[in-house]
Amino acid sequence: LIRIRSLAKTYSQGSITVPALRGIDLDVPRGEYLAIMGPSGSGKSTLMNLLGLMDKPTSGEFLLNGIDISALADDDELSRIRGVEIGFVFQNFNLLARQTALENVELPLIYQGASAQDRSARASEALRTVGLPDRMDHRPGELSGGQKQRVAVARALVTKPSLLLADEPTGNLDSRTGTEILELFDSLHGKGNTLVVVTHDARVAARAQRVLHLKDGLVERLEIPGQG
Amino acid sequence: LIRIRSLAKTYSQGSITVPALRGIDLDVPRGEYLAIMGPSGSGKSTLMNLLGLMDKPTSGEFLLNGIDISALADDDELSRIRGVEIGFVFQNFNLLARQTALENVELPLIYQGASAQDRSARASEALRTVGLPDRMDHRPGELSGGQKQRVAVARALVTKPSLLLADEPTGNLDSRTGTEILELFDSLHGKGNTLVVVTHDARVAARAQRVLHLKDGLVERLEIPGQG
Ligand SMILES: Nc1ncnc2c1ncn2[C@@H]1O[C@H](COP(=O)(O)OP(=O)(O)OP(=O)(O)O)[C@@H](O)[C@H]1O
Ligand SMILES: Nc1ncnc2c1ncn2[C@@H]1O[C@H](COP(=O)(O)OP(=O)(O)OP(=O)(O)O)[C@@H](O)[C@H]1O
Ligand SMILES: [Mg+2]
Ligand SMILES: [Mg+2]
Repeated sequence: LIRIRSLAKTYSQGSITVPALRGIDLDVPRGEYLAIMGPSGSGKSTLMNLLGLMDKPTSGEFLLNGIDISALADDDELSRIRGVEIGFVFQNFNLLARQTALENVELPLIYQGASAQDRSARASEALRTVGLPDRMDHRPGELSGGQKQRVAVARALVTKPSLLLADEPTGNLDSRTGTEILELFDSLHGKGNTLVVVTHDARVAARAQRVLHLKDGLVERLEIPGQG
Repeated sequence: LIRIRSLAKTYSQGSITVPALRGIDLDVPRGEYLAIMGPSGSGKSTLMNLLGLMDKPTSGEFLLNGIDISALADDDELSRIRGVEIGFVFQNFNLLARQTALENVELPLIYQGASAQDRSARASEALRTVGLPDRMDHRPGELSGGQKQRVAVARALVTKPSLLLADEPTGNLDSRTGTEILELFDSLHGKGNTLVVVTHDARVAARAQRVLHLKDGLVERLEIPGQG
């Protein structure tokens, strides 16, 4: 599903350049559950933003479903693919502050052309599955940190994406609530979908089939949990 | 240092009320290291916002350093106490987006009347101690999640507060970087300061002298790590 060769991303910051990714090779077969770990600042979110088509690499090759993303100049085509195929859980949640939890989760369904009734039914179902049945009308400012994180997860899952990209989806959750979210991911994976999850939690990584360890913008090693 | 009796906080949300804290009794002696744990939504941040004088309780008694906070109507007095005595690490970092990391960390020192030279020296020292010597000129949007969290920690520590309140200070950090921050807290505590740290990570709580477990806005139990 994903094929990456020598992928690099350099941020320019005034006169300084920050090489966040220095050349990554990676293949993610369809249906795999891959975890990404690494120290703070090692390039995990940068890689996720490229995989989620929200940012363009500085250089390198990136094929998604056989489509050469690095050659695609057309932003409309990029956002079409993104809206239909990919669910993204942001590290900083990225919820719209003036919309309720329900409206935030409905948003991706608007892009998909769902009817208002269908949207509301599917979004409230998604919020129920992440354990927030009685927070639908709260705006993000009226939610706890972990509740915002779960709204972000619900929004990513509501379109039933074939590729779920989750950037540290359990950092603000206690272990029981975090486990509930991980079980949701397991069931999405069980249906044949592809998951890429960034985490600092080894318990999350233990559920994956492979773990990509990043360090200083490079692949340090690829690990199969249980085999070291 | 902190004495709380029957402290309650109810949010009103349209016609609905949300009882986030339903009556908390707590004593925190000067120099104690207290951890607060509990499920997502159990009222931890709400309690921290009251302890940090950033919000007013709905009812109950709160004495800080012998001063009756619940009776203090004067907001100027509240922010004076806050600026001088308390360092606060926010769960969502709360950094100013248009200021650099250095300027963000300098901010509390402006309230304390430090000179520009002194501010810059102390703020860059604080950023060095959290492991960000070469990110001083980055704005929050140019930092990773864990780097933002560390800037928030540096800003809370730069005034050398006698009371540090940290709301989930390591959620976005890998274990090695997280340990470095916890060692900073240990050294602050070693100097006789009082620490209250909210966490979902049992390893963080293991460093505290007591752990307050919250559930649904009430104290479920008080634990002494190592004694169950
Ligand atoms: N402004 C608000 N209006 C209405 N309800 C609110 C508001 N702020 C918080 N709440 C609710 O109060 C409860 C407690 O929130 P709080 O942020 O204290 O939880 P928490 O223990 O810090 O959770 P987390 O671990 O997820 O950060 C939550 O159920 C939340 O939805
Ligand atoms: N817009 C930007 N401009 C300059 N540097 C940036 C920018 N965004 C990120 N960086 C830098 O690129 C590096 C990688 O950042 P990234 O967010 O990918 O790290 P990360 O592995 O996700 O870290 P964390 O675990 O803390 O979230 C960091 O050192 C960061 O300071
Ligand atoms: Mg990140
Ligand atoms: Mg909280």
